[in-house]
Amino acid sequence: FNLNILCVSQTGLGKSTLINTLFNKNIYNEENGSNIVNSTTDNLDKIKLEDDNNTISNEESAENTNTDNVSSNNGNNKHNSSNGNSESNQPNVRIESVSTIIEENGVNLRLTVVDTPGFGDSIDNTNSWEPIIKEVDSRFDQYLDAENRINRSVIEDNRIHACLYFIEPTAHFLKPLDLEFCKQIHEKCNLIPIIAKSDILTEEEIDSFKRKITKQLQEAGVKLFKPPHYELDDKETIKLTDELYNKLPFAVVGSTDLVVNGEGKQVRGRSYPWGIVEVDNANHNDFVYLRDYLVRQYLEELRERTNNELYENYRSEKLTK
Amino acid sequence: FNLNILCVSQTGLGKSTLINTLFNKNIYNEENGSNIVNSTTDNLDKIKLEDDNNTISNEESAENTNTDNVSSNNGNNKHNSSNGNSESNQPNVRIESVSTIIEENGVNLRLTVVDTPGFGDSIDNTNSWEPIIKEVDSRFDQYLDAENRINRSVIEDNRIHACLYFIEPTAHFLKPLDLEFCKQIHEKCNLIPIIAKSDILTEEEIDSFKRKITKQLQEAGVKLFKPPHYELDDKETIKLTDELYNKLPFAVVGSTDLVVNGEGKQVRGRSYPWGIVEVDNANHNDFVYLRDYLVRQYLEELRERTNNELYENYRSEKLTK
Ligand SMILES: Nc1nc2c(ncn2[C@@H]2O[C@H](COP(=O)(O)OP(=O)(O)O)[C@@H](O)[C@H]2O)c(=O)[nH]1
Ligand SMILES: Nc1nc2c(ncn2[C@@H]2O[C@H](COP(=O)(O)OP(=O)(O)O)[C@@H](O)[C@H]2O)c(=O)[nH]1
Repeated sequence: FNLNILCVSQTGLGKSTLINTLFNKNIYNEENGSNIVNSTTDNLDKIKLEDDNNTISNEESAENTNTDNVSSNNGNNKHNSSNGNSESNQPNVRIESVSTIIEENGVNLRLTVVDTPGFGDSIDNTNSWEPIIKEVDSRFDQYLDAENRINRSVIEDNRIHACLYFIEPTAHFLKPLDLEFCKQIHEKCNLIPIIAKSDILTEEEIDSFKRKITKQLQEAGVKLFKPPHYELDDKETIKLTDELYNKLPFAVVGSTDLVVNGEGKQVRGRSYPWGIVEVDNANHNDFVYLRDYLVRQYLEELRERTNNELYENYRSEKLTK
Repeated sequence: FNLNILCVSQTGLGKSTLINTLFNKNIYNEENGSNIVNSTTDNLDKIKLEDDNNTISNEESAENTNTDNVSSNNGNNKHNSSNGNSESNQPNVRIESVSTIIEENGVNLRLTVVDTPGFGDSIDNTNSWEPIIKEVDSRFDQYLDAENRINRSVIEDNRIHACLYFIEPTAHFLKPLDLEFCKQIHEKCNLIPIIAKSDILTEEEIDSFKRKITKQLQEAGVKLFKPPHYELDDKETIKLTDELYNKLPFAVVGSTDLVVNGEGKQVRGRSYPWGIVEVDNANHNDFVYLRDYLVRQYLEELRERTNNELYENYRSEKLTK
C-alpha cells in the first residue's frame, strides 16, 4: 500500500513535528529506515530506481538534500539589486521527499511525504506554487507513461493522494498566498487544509477563524476532500463522516514529546507555565480527527478519488490538448 | 509630553491588542477620544492642523481610514497579470496614525501610534518597507522645517520616538523581511523588537529563539534601543537596566480580556482549555518588561536619543547632501 502525502507549509508552522506526530515516528531520521530524496521533477526516475533497489546510499542522499532546488525565479533580477539579499528575495521552493515504512493497524504502509521547503518564505513569493504544481503533474505523467507500457503488471503509484496545507494561525483570514495555492491545487490533489499550531488560538477564535476560512474557500470555488457516502452506510456512519468533514480545516497541535498531564498520565503534548496541551485530547485540538481523516479511516477513499477522478481529469485534459 | 510609537507588524500578530494592553485603553475606538488619521506622507500637514484644532470630524477620518494608501508597487505589472489577484500580489502598505491622551503616573501623555497595515501581507513584499521609511523621514523633515522657522517657541514633536517591531513566533529564525526592515529602520528610530503572541512557544523555545534572533541581528549590524547608564546610577540600577536589555526581544502576550486565574483573581489574560495565560505575570511572558521599557522607565531616554542622536544624524546627512 502506498500513501503519498504532499505537505505544503511555510517554515516554522510545525510541519515536521506534525508529520512525526501523525505517524508516531521520526520519519526524517534516516536511522529509522527512511529514504530521503531530493525529488525535483528531474529526479523522479531516480526515485523509481531507489524504490526498486531500496538501497540508496544514505550519505549521498543526505548530501543532496537541500542543495538541489527548483527556483521559481521570475527572472526579475531588478528586485535583487535593490536589496543585496537576492537569495531570500525571490521564491526558492525545493521539493524533497521522504519515504518510509509505517505500520498502521497491522498493515505495512509505504508512506512518502513530499515537502516543499521555501514555499512562502521569501520576501517575494510570486508563483512559488509553480514548482509544487509541476511536481504533482510530473507524478501524474510518470503514471501515464507507466500505464502506456506493454508490461503493466506492476505500476508503482507515486501520485499524490492528499495535500496537507498548513494555514498560519493568525485568527483573521486566509492570506493571498494561501488562497492562490488552494485554487491551484484542489483539482489535482485531495486537499485537506489544517490550522497549524492551533494552541495559539482560544476556542472562540478557532470557531470564528474556521468559519472565515471556509467562507473564503467556498467563495474561491475551492473543493476540499470529502469522503463519499456509500449506499450501504448506516445513518451513524453518514453522520460521522459529515461531522468530520465539517471540522475542516482541522485545528491541530503536534508534538512527539511526552509530558505528564493533570491526571498524572504520560501523554504527547506541549508544556507551558500555565498548562499542558495534549495532542491526543479532542478537547484540546483536532489532531485525532486529522489522524482519522488522513491515516485511519479514508486511505482507500483518498487513493480512489486520486485514481478515478483527479488523475482521470488530468489524463483527459492532457490527451485532448 | 508626546510619545510617538511606530508599530510595524504583519496582520494577525496581535498588534492592536498589544497596544490596547500597553495603554489599558482601546485607543482605536474614537469614542475614547482618539483621533484616527490616515497619515500618508502627503497628509502630515493635515495632522498638524488637526492637532491644533483637535476637532477633526470623526466621521470624515473614519471614512478616510483604509481608503488612502501609499503603494510601494514596483511597477511590476507582469506579476499582476499572471495572477488575477493584483491587489494582494504587490505590497500595499498604508500608514495610519491614532492619537489619544493617556494618563501615565498622573502625567498626561499625548500618545500617537503609527501603524503600517499591509506590511508583509502580500504575496510579493519587495520594498514594502519604503513607505514606512518615508514616513519616518518626513516626520524628521517636518521637524527640520519647524526648527528653521523664525518663531520656534512651540515645536510639535511628531518624530518617531520608538519602533515596535513584531516578530512572528515561528521558533526558528528571523525571516528575510524582518531582517531587511530592521536594517532599514534601526538608524532612524529606537528599535524595540518583540516576539508576538509568545504564548505559542514553550520556555525553552523562547530562550533558543531569542538567542537566534539576537545573533542574526548582531550579524546584520542592527542596533537595538539600549537605555544609557548615568554617572550617578548605582550598581542596582545599572544591573536592572542591563537585565531588561538582555531580555530583548521581549516575548509578549497581549489581552484586554479579564479572566479568572488559578487563584481566583481577575486578571488580563487568555483562557485556553488547558490553562490561563496571564498578561501581567512575568512567569508567563515579558509583557511587564516591555511596558517598563517602552512606557514607564525610559520615556525621556527614548525622546532624548531620538532628538540628540537619530534626528541629528538625519539632519547632518541631509544638510551635507
Ligand atoms: N505551539 C506549537 N508549537 C509547535 C507545534 N508543533 C511544532 N511546534 C514547534 O514549532 C517549532 C518548529 O517546528 P518544526 O516542526 O520544526 O516546524 P517546520 O519548520 O514547519 O518543520 C518547534 O519549536 C516545535 O516544537 C504546535 O502544534 N504548536
Ligand atoms: N495567542 C495569542 N493571540 C493573541 C494575542 N494577542 C492578540 N491575539 C489574538 O490574535 C487575533 C488578532 O489580534 P489583533 O490585535 O486584531 O491583531 P492585528 O491584526 O495584528 O492587529 C485576535 O483573535 C486576538 O485575540 C497574544 O498575545 N497571543
